[in-house]
Amino acid sequence: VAKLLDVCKFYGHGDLQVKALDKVNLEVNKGDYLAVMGASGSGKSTAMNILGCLDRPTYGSYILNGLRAEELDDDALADLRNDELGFVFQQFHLLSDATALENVMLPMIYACVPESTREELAKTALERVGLIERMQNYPNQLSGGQQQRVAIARAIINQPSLLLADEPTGALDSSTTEDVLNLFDELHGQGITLVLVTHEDEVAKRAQKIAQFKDGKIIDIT
Amino acid sequence: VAKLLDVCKFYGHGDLQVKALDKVNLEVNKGDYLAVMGASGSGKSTAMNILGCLDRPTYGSYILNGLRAEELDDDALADLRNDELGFVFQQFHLLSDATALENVMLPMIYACVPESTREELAKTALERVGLIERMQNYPNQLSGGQQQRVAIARAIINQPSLLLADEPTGALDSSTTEDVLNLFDELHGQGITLVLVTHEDEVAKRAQKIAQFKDGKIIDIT
Ligand SMILES: Nc1ncnc2c1ncn2[C@@H]1O[C@H](COP(=O)(O)OP(=O)(O)OP(=O)(O)O)[C@@H](O)[C@H]1O
Ligand SMILES: Nc1ncnc2c1ncn2[C@@H]1O[C@H](COP(=O)(O)OP(=O)(O)OP(=O)(O)O)[C@@H](O)[C@H]1O
Ligand SMILES: [Mg+2]
Ligand SMILES: [Mg+2]
Repeated sequence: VAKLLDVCKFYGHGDLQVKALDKVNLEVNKGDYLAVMGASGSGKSTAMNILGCLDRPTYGSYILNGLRAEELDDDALADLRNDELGFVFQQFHLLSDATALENVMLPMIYACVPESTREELAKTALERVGLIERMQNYPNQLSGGQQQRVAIARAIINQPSLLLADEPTGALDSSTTEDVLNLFDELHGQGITLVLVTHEDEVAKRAQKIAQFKDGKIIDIT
Repeated sequence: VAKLLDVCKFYGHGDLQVKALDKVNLEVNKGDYLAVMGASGSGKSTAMNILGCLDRPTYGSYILNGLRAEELDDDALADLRNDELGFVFQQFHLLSDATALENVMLPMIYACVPESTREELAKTALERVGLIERMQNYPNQLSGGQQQRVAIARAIINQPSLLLADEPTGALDSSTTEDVLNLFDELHGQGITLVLVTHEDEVAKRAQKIAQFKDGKIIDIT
């Protein structure tokens, strides 16, 4: 369903140039549950951003549902993102002047879900992450782990076919982490394809396969 | 050196009121290395903000170096913070339009360190966290774990007597986490008092004591 083909990503120029991804090849099949691990700065978030159509490769190709992402213009890419993808960002990126409930409803507005059903679906998602009684709060009134959970609820609200989660349990204690991993198992059971970046072994072993990044390359898939 | 005495913290009013801290008592002695653990939303960051003079209790008292923090005005509190405390925030809070080097130098400007020595000390701190070659980059050009390490370098630059770190290894892989924990051991060996929030057992067991938070209370100190 998603394929990175000889993907390279460079940032900057000359002396300061950073090679974030170095000829990365990765195939994600429908229904896979893949964990991505690797040292800080090894290219994981960069790869996730390309998978999520939030960034384009410098060289190489990204094929999603048979379409070459680099051949789509920005609008077509945005539509693809809204319909097919859910993304949990490493730093959440919640809208600071929207409540938890409004933040979770946002993707549904882009996907043209009728207003009457939006609130109900958003409340269900917030219940699923244990935050229904905080739905009227703004992100700066929520703890780090609570913000992360709102970001997770927002990512799953449109029933995406591909869920990309960049360290989705990084700010969570072990018991809340367990709840989130159970939620991911449930989504996987419903046929959703998951790619999760994590640096914790307990989280990675819940996946089917683990891809190891090092210096912008994938050195191993187990 | 730092004592929370019957500290209560409320946010909001009426139905939406949240009791973040509920009669918290905590004594941190000079040279201690304390880990703080507990579920998402249990009050850890709130307690850290009070310890760091970034927030005041609703009821109760915070005594730092023999002074009641609530009796100091905002300027006196700011001075105390700059001279005595180092803080690694759960969400880093780096200045987005300053380079990594400039971000690390900032606390020294407030502490009136002469300009000639500032750059040198900042480079040493960045070397210590493995980021010297990225010193000219801005935070949005750095990975999550790199930003976290810049935040750590900034927190230790003024040789604070009390280092407060809110999930300082949350975005780091295990090998980079090990480097940071070795750095903390080194600082502890030099007499610095450390309080670290973490949700990972491997990190917590490097400390001398662990305080467990639950629903705004400390239920256990081992
Ligand atoms: N400005 C605020 N207004 C309302 N509630 C708040 C505010 N700031 C924090 N809270 C609430 O206070 C409680 C404690 O928050 P705190 O940030 O201390 O938790 P935490 O233990 O650090 O959690 P985490 O592990 O998720 O970071 C949470 O329920 C949080 O939502
Ligand atoms: N806009 C940018 N300009 C320059 N370098 C960048 C930029 N964005 C990312 N990089 C660099 O690309 C490399 C890979 O970054 P990436 O965010 O993918 O790492 P990561 O594996 O997610 O790390 P972490 O585990 O710390 O989150 C890093 O060295 C990073 O500093
Ligand atoms: Mg990353
Ligand atoms: Mg917190």
